[in-house]
Amino acid sequence: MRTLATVSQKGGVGKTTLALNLAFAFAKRGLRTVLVDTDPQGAVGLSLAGKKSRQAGLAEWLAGTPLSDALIQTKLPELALITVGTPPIDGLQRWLDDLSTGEALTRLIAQLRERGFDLVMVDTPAGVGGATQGALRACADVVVPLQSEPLALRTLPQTLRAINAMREQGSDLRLAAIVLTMTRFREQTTFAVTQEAWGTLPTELLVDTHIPRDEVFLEASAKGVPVGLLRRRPPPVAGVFDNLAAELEARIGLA
Amino acid sequence: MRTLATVSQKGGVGKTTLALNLAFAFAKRGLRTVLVDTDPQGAVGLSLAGKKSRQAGLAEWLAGTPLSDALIQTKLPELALITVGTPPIDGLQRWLDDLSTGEALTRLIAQLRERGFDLVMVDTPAGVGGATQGALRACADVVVPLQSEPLALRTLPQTLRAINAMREQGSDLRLAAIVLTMTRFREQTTFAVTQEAWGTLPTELLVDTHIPRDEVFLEASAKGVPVGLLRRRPPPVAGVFDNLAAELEARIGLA
Ligand SMILES: Nc1ncnc2c1ncn2[C@@H]1O[C@H](COP(=O)(O)OP(=O)(O)OP(=O)(O)O)[C@@H](O)[C@H]1O
Ligand SMILES: Nc1ncnc2c1ncn2[C@@H]1O[C@H](COP(=O)(O)OP(=O)(O)OP(=O)(O)O)[C@@H](O)[C@H]1O
Ligand SMILES: [Mg+2]
Ligand SMILES: [Mg+2]
Repeated sequence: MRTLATVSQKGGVGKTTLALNLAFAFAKRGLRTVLVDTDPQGAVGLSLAGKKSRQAGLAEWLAGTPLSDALIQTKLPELALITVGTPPIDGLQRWLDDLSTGEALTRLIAQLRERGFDLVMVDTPAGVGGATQGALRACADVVVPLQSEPLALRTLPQTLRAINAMREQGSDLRLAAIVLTMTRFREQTTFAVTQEAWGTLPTELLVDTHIPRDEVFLEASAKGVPVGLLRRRPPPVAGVFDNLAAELEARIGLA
Repeated sequence: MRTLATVSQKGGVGKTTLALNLAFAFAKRGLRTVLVDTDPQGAVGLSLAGKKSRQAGLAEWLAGTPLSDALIQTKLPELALITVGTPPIDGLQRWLDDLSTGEALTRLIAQLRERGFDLVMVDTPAGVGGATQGALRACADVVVPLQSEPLALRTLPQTLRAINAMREQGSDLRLAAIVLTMTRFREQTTFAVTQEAWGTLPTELLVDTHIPRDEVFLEASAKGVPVGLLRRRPPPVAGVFDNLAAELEARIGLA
């Protein structure tokens, strides 16, 4: 079983978008996939929050609720989700701290392995502390979305440092890929950032597939679903994640 | 002396952009202003990081460095900055925890008051734990940027809950305003989000001034400077923050 976390110091770069859509793409390829949300923001499965506000998620599992109550089967048989649930508002800092050691996530991953999943995707909060730290400790691979804006490129080194810090502590954590997101090649900025990325970063870390800016993501995000599950017919841009999943499979040892 | 923090659970919504440009606008109005960065991302004064990597900031002040070493005078006499400095990579979670109690920030604010500042702006990390929690405890007022995308509106309640939680604990913390950011009125999304915001949120919390999408922000953010300090002549969009500062002055008791 493989484990892949979406991580970035910078906020709003497309971590959740990547996690949702990659999980869907891997599942479509026949890999039994579960997406776990560790971000109190709870963007994964957001539309569930209204209807099933009693839906158990990570927070409830941490407090002792059985895994079967937290696992949500989606319309795609090979894709399941675990929402973040309802973390405490008072005592949130403590909750994030507890996750930061990685022990609970390691335990969850072990239980998911026993259930026969092929892949666990983990979405994390912006930043590299708290829950993200826990995911870096518990997961084997990381994918980093790089938003096509100069500031995102300036703050990327911090994300890379956090990953290296794990490796220095003896972890086998690998950066599977840096993926350019929200690209818009009709704008100069995307060209500039793409050029600088390919020019300054180790090219083996970059993948060719980039996620273009497309307003269909806005609607999908607001519901916390992959674009492939948004309507009866997946929008054209959904195909981008099939390409990305194919590129990543080899990198994370699933091919 | 007033204290105003930019806060949002959601990442990448324009907290830092608002903090930088509002601080500049208030300073231009003659208010002695200092902008404090509490986000390890260190986006405030990013361009300084290269040249003066020995520049002391919040992290160094917390460790005992005198305030005068951390205070940076900008080209505008009434505007000073305190960068986040260099927080520990190993032990980052602990560093964020320590800030979360608000004690250190309260102490810093007291020292800044002694120095005769009229206003302290505080930029925070995405999320409402850690350093953001500290800022919510130490500051009197909060401004929340609301990105013109449906997901941002869905996650706004969490930010509002975090602010209310403070008030329930007896704090006088006030939400000065919710400000629509990255608006693009030629796109349907901005209309939809603006309409929903004005239709569902208490209108006294919203301000008329919105921050339009403008590529000059991309360059300014990458340098961690207000757009007004980016070139010799401030770009037209800089005027938006003058309007916003005027709208906020009354709300935070500075008028
Ligand atoms: N390719 C895209 N085209 C258009 N909009 C996008 C794209 N990718 C993401 N978005 C939008 O950008 C916003 C931020 O995306 P997302 O929430 O996935 O980022 P994030 O890194 O998870 O943010 P956070 O740091 O808050 O967790 C959302 O409103 C989303 O709909
Ligand atoms: N009005 C705008 N027009 C165009 N781009 C903008 C605008 N406001 C912000 N941006 C860009 O959006 C990105 C995110 O903005 P910013 O860093 O201010 O958000 P943030 O909320 O502080 O993010 P984080 O959660 O990472 O702290 C930056 O690249 C910035 O240049
Ligand atoms: Mg997210
Ligand atoms: Mg910021």
